[in-house]
Amino acid sequence: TFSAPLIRRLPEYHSYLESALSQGLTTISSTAIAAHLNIDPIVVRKDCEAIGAVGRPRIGFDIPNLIAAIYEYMGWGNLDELVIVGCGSLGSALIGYNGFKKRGFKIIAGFDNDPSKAGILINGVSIFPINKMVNLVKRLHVEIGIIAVPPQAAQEIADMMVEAGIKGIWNFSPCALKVPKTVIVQQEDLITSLVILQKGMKHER
Amino acid sequence: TFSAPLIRRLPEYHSYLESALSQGLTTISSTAIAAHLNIDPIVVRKDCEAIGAVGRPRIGFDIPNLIAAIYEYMGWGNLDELVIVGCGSLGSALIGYNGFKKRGFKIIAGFDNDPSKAGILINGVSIFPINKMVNLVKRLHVEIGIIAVPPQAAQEIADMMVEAGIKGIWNFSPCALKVPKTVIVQQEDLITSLVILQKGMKHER
Ligand SMILES: NC(=O)c1ccc[n+]([C@@H]2O[C@H](COP(=O)([O-])OP(=O)(O)OC[C@H]3O[C@@H](n4cnc5c(N)ncnc54)[C@H](O)[C@@H]3O)[C@@H](O)[C@H]2O)c1
Ligand SMILES: NC(=O)c1ccc[n+]([C@@H]2O[C@H](COP(=O)([O-])OP(=O)(O)OC[C@H]3O[C@@H](n4cnc5c(N)ncnc54)[C@H](O)[C@@H]3O)[C@@H](O)[C@H]2O)c1
Repeated sequence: TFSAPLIRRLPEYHSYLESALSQGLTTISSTAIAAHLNIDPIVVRKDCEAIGAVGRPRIGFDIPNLIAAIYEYMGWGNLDELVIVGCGSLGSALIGYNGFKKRGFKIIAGFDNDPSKAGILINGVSIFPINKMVNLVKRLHVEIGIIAVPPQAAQEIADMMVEAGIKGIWNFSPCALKVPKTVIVQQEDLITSLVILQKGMKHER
Repeated sequence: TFSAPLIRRLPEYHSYLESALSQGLTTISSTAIAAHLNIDPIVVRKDCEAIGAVGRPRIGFDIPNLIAAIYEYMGWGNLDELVIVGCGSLGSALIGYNGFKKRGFKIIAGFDNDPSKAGILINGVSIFPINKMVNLVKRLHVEIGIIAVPPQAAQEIADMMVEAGIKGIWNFSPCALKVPKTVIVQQEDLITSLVILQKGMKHER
C-alpha cells in the first residue's frame, strides 16, 4: 500500500471516515486512521497534508472537513457532472445538446435497459446497461441524475438514483417522484409550457 | 363555382373579408360579397347560414364575426395544431413525444433546410423543405410554431413564422427573439433549469 498512489488510498480513507461519522465520531487522528486501515501513520499524515487537511494537536482532524478535503481533491461531488437514465429520443437529444458543454456541464455516462444500446457511444458519451448504474454512480460520486425514461419506469429509476447517492434529480418524465427530503427534484414539464403559451395567445385574441 | 363545395368557397370569402377589414369596413352584406367574388348571392347567403353566421336586415354581417365563423367552420386557428422548424435531435424528440398527442396537441408538419430530411416521415409527421413553410402555414392557418434550429438561425425562422401568420412561438433555441407585440414567445431554457437544480442542491448542503 505504501507505493500505491495517494489517489487510491483516498477512497479507502473516505469509506472509513463515513463509517466513523455514522458511529457518532466527529474528530479523528491520523494515527487512528492508520491503525484501522493498516497503513503507515506517516503515510496517512503526509496524505492529509497533501490534500490540504489541517489537524489540531491531540484532537486530530474534524471528520466532515477531512471528508470535504478528500472530495475536493478527488473532484467528487462535482455539480457539473451528470448521468442520464433513458437514452431514447429525448435522452439522445439531451446527450447531443452542445449547450450543456458550453456552460461547463458534462453528461459523463448514460444508462438504458435496452440491450441494443449497451456499449454504444452517443455524442462521445458511453451508454451502459441500467444494472451498472448504482455502482458506477457511487464510484464516480456523481450527484445529479437526469431521468428520461417512460413515466411508468421513473419512480424505480429515482429509487436507484437515491440509493446511488444522487442528490439532485432532473426529471423529464411526466410523473411526480417520491424522494427523501435530502434529494431535490427539478421537474421539467413541456406540456405546461405549451399550455402557458396557448393561454397567453387566447388572452391576446 | 355553384357546384364547388362550401369548403372551397370559404377561403375565398375569407381573403375578401380580410381586405375589406383592412380598408376600414366593419359590416358587409351577402350581396356585396357576391358581387365582388362573382358568386350567386343566394349561394353566399346559404353559405353564411351553413356556417352559423347571422346577418341583420339592411346592415348585413359583422365582418369580424363572419371571419370568426369561417375560422370555426374550417377548423382554422386551432391552438392545438403546431408546426416545427428544425428537425434535428431535439426536433425529432419533440415530434416523437407522445405526451403531446395524449393531451390533444398535434404537430402537423415539420420543416428543415437539410435536403436529406425533406420528404421523410418522423413518427408519421411529414417533413418539408423550409422554403415551403410560409405558404403551408398560411394555408393551414396554424398559429403555433416551434423553433428547434441552432441559435444563429432562430431569428430568421421567427421572422418567417411571423410572416406566415403565426401568433405563438415556442422557442427552444437559446436566443432572445424579436417579434411584433401581437406575437407571444414562450422561451424554453433547459440550462436555466439545470442551474436552478444546482443552486437548490448547494443550498441543501
Ligand atoms: N420526447 C420529448 O420531447 C419529451 C418531452 C417531454 C417529456 N418527455 C418524457 O421523457 C421520457 C422519454 O421520452 P422519449 O420520447 O425519449 O421516449 P423513448 O421511448 O424514445 O425513450 C425512453 C428510453 O428509456 C429507456 N428505458 C425504459 N425503461 C427503462 C428502465 N427501466 N431503465 C432504463 N432505461 C429505460 C428505453 O429503452 C428508451 O431508450 C418520457 O417520460 C416522456 O414522457 C419526452
Ligand atoms: N438537444 C437538446 O436537448 C436541446 C436542449 C435545449 C435547447 N436546444 C436547442 O435546440 C436547437 C436544436 O438543437 P439540436 O440538438 O436538435 O440541434 P441539431 O443540430 O440536431 O438540429 C438542428 C436542426 O435544424 C436544422 N436547421 C438549421 N438551420 C435551419 C434553417 N435555417 N431552417 C430550417 N432548418 C434549419 C438542421 O438541419 C437540423 O436538422 C438548438 O438551438 C439548441 O441550442 C437543444
